[in-house]
Amino acid sequence: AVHAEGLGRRYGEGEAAIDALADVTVSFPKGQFAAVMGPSGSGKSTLLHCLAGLDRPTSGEVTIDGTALSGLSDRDLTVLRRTAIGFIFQSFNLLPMLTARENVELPLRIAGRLDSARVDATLADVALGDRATHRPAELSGGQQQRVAIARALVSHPTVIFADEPTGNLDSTSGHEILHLLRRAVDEGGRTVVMVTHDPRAAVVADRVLMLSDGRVVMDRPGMTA
Amino acid sequence: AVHAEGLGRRYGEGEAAIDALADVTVSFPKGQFAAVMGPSGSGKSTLLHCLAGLDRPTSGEVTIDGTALSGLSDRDLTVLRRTAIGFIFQSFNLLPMLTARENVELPLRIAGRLDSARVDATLADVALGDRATHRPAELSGGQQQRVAIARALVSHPTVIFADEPTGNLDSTSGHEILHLLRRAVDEGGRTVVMVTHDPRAAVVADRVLMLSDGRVVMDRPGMTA
Ligand SMILES: Nc1ncnc2c1ncn2[C@@H]1O[C@H](COP(=O)(O)OP(=O)(O)OP(=O)(O)O)[C@@H](O)[C@H]1O
Ligand SMILES: Nc1ncnc2c1ncn2[C@@H]1O[C@H](COP(=O)(O)OP(=O)(O)OP(=O)(O)O)[C@@H](O)[C@H]1O
Ligand SMILES: [Mg+2]
Ligand SMILES: [Mg+2]
Repeated sequence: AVHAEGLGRRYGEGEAAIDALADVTVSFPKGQFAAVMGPSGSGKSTLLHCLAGLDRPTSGEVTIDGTALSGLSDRDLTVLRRTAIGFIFQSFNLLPMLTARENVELPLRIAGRLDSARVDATLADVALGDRATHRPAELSGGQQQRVAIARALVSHPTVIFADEPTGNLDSTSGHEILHLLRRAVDEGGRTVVMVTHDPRAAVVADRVLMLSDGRVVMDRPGMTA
Repeated sequence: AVHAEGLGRRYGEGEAAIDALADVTVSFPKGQFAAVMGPSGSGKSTLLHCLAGLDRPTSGEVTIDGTALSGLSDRDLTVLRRTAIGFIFQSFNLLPMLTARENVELPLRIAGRLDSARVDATLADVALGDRATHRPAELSGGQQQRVAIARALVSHPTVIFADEPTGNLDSTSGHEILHLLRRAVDEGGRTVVMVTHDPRAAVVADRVLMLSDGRVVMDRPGMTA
């Protein structure tokens, strides 16, 4: 589903240059749940952003379902992202003036495909049905994170990128989110690429990769493989 | 150092009312490291904000070193916070136009007590000395979190409130932060009240409290007590 070939991402230049990614080649087949781990600053968010077409790599290529992202105009890239990709941001990126429900509806509204039953079901999946009319400022950190998760899942995207989806969640809520993502793969045939510091990832994911200083230094099956 | 008596915090009213805190009475003596855990939405951030004078409780009272917060004007409360309290926010609250160093310097500048050697030492304590000139947008999530931690510690406050200081950190970085806070207590005689989902808290903290639906439901020694 997603393939990266010789991916590099450099910020700055000269002596101040930072290579967030250096020569990353990796494939994520359809129907796979991969966890990406690594130290703070090792390039995990950068990798996800490049794979999802949210950032242009300095070198190398990303293809999603056979389409090379570098060949796409910004407009075509936006359409691809809107139709095929769900992204759960590390910092949630909720729109503060919209309610929880309106944030979750947004991808469907933009696509002209609003489906209220699906929005209700997705909010219920993240246990936030009773808070649908609250704005982000009226929700706890973990509640906001779950709204972000619902928004990424509601359009049933073929590929879901999740940047630390359980960082702000307690053990029970985190467990529920990991299993929601697992079900998206098992029942929906989706591909999930999840950045996490959560050791439970090895139990839930099919595969665990480790990044260090912008490179993949480990790539092994998880316990469910 | 910090005492809460019958603390309540209600949002909204009538049927839509939410009791984020309900009748919380708890003391945190000087030189204690307490961890506060609990499910998402259980009131942890709300408790920290009320204890630190960042939010006014609906009912009850908070005293810090014998001073009741309710008796303070907003100006006096601000002075108390500036001189005695360090707060590590769940969402970091860094100023985006300032560099990492300038964010960390800010409490000292406001107090008219800039000490460049102390700023350097604190940035080194969180392993970010080499990134001091970068703005928050140029830092990873965990790097931003560590800038926030440095900013809370640089003025050597007597009480440190930490809202999920390791949520975005990998295991090694998280371990270093927990030990940095432990040293602030052991060597500096400070009081630390830390909200966390990290099970390692029980190993590092003197005491572990559990919140559920705005109430303290457990209060036991940690393993170092
Ligand atoms: N400004 C607000 N208006 C309305 N409700 C609020 C507001 N702030 C918090 N709440 C609600 O109060 C409850 C407690 O919130 P709080 O942020 O203290 O939880 P928390 O334990 O820190 O959760 P998390 O682990 O998700 O960060 C939640 O149900 C939350 O939605
Ligand atoms: N816009 C930018 N400008 C300069 N450097 C950047 C920028 N974005 C990221 N970096 C740097 O690139 C490196 C990788 O960042 P990235 O956000 O991918 O790390 P990460 O693995 O997600 O870390 P964390 O676990 O802390 O979230 C870091 O050193 C970071 O500071
Ligand atoms: Mg990151
Ligand atoms: Mg919170």
